[in-house]
Amino acid sequence: SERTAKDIMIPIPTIDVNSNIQEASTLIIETNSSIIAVLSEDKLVGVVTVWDITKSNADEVGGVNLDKIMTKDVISASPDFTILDIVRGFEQHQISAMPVVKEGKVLGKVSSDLIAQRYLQHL
Amino acid sequence: SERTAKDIMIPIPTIDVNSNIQEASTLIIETNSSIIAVLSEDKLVGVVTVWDITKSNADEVGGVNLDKIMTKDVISASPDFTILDIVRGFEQHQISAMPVVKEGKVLGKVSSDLIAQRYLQHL
Ligand SMILES: C[S@@+](CC[C@H](N)C(=O)[O-])C[C@H]1O[C@@H](n2cnc3c(N)ncnc32)[C@H](O)[C@@H]1O
Ligand SMILES: C[S@@+](CC[C@H](N)C(=O)[O-])C[C@H]1O[C@@H](n2cnc3c(N)ncnc32)[C@H](O)[C@@H]1O
Repeated sequence: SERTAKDIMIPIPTIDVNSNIQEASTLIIETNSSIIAVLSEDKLVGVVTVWDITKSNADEVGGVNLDKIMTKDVISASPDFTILDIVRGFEQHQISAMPVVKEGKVLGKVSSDLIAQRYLQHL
Repeated sequence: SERTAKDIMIPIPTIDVNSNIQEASTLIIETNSSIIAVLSEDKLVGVVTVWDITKSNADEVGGVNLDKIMTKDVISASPDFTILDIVRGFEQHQISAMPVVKEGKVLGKVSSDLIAQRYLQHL
């Protein structure tokens, strides 16, 4: 049976845009999630990943809210995306995770390590 | 033909252990590599990834050398590891990249996104 995003997604941590980089870092580490969804009044406005935290460190950016470091044009999966849709999305955008979104609502995330574990074991 | 680590590996950036977190972050961003190999007198002594940078941010660790934040028990691939060996290694240790090492010498790295791109397109 064809697997879709909603079949394999797991929870994605969320954080308010009016949070700072250290709070975002703490959430990432405590939830063991390399990507977190940034919300403003409960609407998805961006994502922050371990890459963005590292870049802020390289650029010596600190003490700002997440608006400064997040990626605003979020690449997301709809719940009925197939595994192939998802993997192609990862490759096309050079990313390794996407929030699963339906009608503006964040339902979870899909990540390449989760998919690789599931499917590459059949090699 | 069976693909091995040496067939698919790409360069891994290296950094001296007596460097700081901001220098490690800059190297990661400039080389577009989520993992870098840490050397001490040209010997592999650890790895630093975007995860470790993020953790240092969460814990408000700064101005130290990489010994404080790196992972010292490095999980590496030998050049003749098969793709399956590599993927199992990723899964077993919950990581997404490994340096390729032969007789203590760092030859490159293999990463799960590289493998996923190559092999999951056949889904
Ligand atoms: C181009 S990727 C390269 C590093 C790594 N492969 C990764 O996925 O983070 C790094 C950038 O992609 C962004 N990014 C990651 N996932 C994203 C997503 N689902 N939508 C939009 N941007 C995303 C991050 O915010 C970061 O700025
Ligand atoms: C358990 S992983 C989880 C996050 C993410 N999946 C990743 O691969 O970074 C995070 C930790 O694994 C460590 N790590 C990543 N690749 C490693 C490797 N090849 N050998 C040893 N430790 C590694 C990092 O240094 C970091 O402390």
